[in-house]
Amino acid sequence: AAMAKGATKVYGQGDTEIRALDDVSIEFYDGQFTAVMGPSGSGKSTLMHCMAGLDELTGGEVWIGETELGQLSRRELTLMRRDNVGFIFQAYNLVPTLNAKENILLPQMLAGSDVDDAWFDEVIEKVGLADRMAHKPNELSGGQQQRVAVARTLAARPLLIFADEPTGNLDSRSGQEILDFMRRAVREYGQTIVMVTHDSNAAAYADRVVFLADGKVVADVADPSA
Amino acid sequence: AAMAKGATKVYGQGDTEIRALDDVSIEFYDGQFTAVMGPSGSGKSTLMHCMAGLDELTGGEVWIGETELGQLSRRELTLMRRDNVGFIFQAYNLVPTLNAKENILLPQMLAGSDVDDAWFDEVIEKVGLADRMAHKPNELSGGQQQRVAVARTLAARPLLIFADEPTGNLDSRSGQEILDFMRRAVREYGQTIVMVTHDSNAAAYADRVVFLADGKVVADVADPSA
Ligand SMILES: Nc1ncnc2c1ncn2[C@@H]1O[C@H](COP(=O)(O)OP(=O)(O)OP(=O)(O)O)[C@@H](O)[C@H]1O
Ligand SMILES: Nc1ncnc2c1ncn2[C@@H]1O[C@H](COP(=O)(O)OP(=O)(O)OP(=O)(O)O)[C@@H](O)[C@H]1O
Ligand SMILES: [Mg+2]
Ligand SMILES: [Mg+2]
Repeated sequence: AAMAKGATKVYGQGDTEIRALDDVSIEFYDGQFTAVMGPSGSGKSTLMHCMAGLDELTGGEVWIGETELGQLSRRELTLMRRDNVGFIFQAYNLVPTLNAKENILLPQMLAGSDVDDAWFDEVIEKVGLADRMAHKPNELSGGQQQRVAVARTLAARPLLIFADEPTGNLDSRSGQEILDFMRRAVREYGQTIVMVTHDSNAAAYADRVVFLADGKVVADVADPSA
Repeated sequence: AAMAKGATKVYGQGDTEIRALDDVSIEFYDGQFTAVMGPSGSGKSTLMHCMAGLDELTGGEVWIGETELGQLSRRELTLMRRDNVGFIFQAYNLVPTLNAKENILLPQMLAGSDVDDAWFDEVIEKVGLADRMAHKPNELSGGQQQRVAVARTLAARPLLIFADEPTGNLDSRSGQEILDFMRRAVREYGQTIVMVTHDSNAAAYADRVVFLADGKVVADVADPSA
């Protein structure tokens, strides 16, 4: 579903150079739920942003399906992402002037898609936000904002989802609802999910765990809860 | 150190009324490390903001030391907070135009305090940010930004600290460094820390755990790791 080959991302130069990604080669397979773990600052968000085409590499290549992202124009990249990739941001990136419902439906509005009402209802039910739809982000708790970000991506049902610490601000029960739902999306709808997490309980829901440290892949474990 | 009596916070009115806090009475004792847990949306951040004087109650009273916050003018409240209370925000609230060092020293600059250089060095060492001081928030990872927010409060060494999910975006090792440091601050310097967390491993560092649900205190447990 998605692949990186020799991916390198460097900030700054000379003595102050930071190698956020250092020659990373990794493949995420169709219909699999992969967790990505590693210390704070090890390159997880950078890897996700570059593989989703939200950020440019300094070196190496990234593919989504058969398409190498470096070959695309900005417009082609935006369209490809819009139609194929969902991204749940570590900092949520909600629109402050829109309420929860508008935030959740925004990607589908922008893409001109027909909204599947039954699916929308199921998603907001699963994330526990049914009674919060009319509220703006600043009228929601931290965890409620995180759940709006999660719902926004799940509602659009993209084939490939990058989730950057989707349960970091949730109590274990709310978090489990979302993780169960994601695992179901992979099993029943064949979606591919790549999830960054610091929580080993969350990683246990995945089929595989990839570990980063200092911008490199240092371990790759199948079936972590086996 | 801090106390709430019949604290109530209501948003909206009539059918759409939300009781974020519902008649909460609780006392946090000097020199103790208390964890506050509960489901997403249960009122934890609201309780912390009201007890720190960052938000007004709809009913009831809150005290810091001998002072009932409702009696203070805005100016007196700001001064009291500046000199006595530290707050680590769930969303960090860093200044985007200042680098890490400037963000960390900002409260002390505003208060006109003398900066204890040895303490500053120890704090940034403990949170693992020594090589990140010149970076602005948008040049830092999510967890690094969280650590800047933590360092900002710890560097000023206030007697009373409210920490709203200070390790939510950190791997377990970075998180433990900070929790160890906080527990030391309580044991060695007599500081009082009230920490909201969703992580029971983090709560295990505390002397006491208070549980909220639907804006009420539902449990209060001493020595949770005993
Ligand atoms: N301005 C507002 N208008 C309406 N409701 C609000 C407003 N601010 C907060 N709330 C509601 O008050 C309740 C408590 O919010 P609070 O932020 O204290 O929860 P929390 O326990 O910190 O949750 P989390 O663990 O998700 O951070 C939530 O249901 C939230 O939606
Ligand atoms: N614009 C930038 N300039 C300089 N360094 C940067 C910039 N953006 C990110 N970095 C650095 O790149 C490294 C990797 O960042 P990244 O956000 O990928 O980490 P992460 O693994 O997601 O961490 P966390 O778990 O804290 O979210 C970090 O050390 C960070 O400071
Ligand atoms: Mg990150
Ligand atoms: Mg909160």
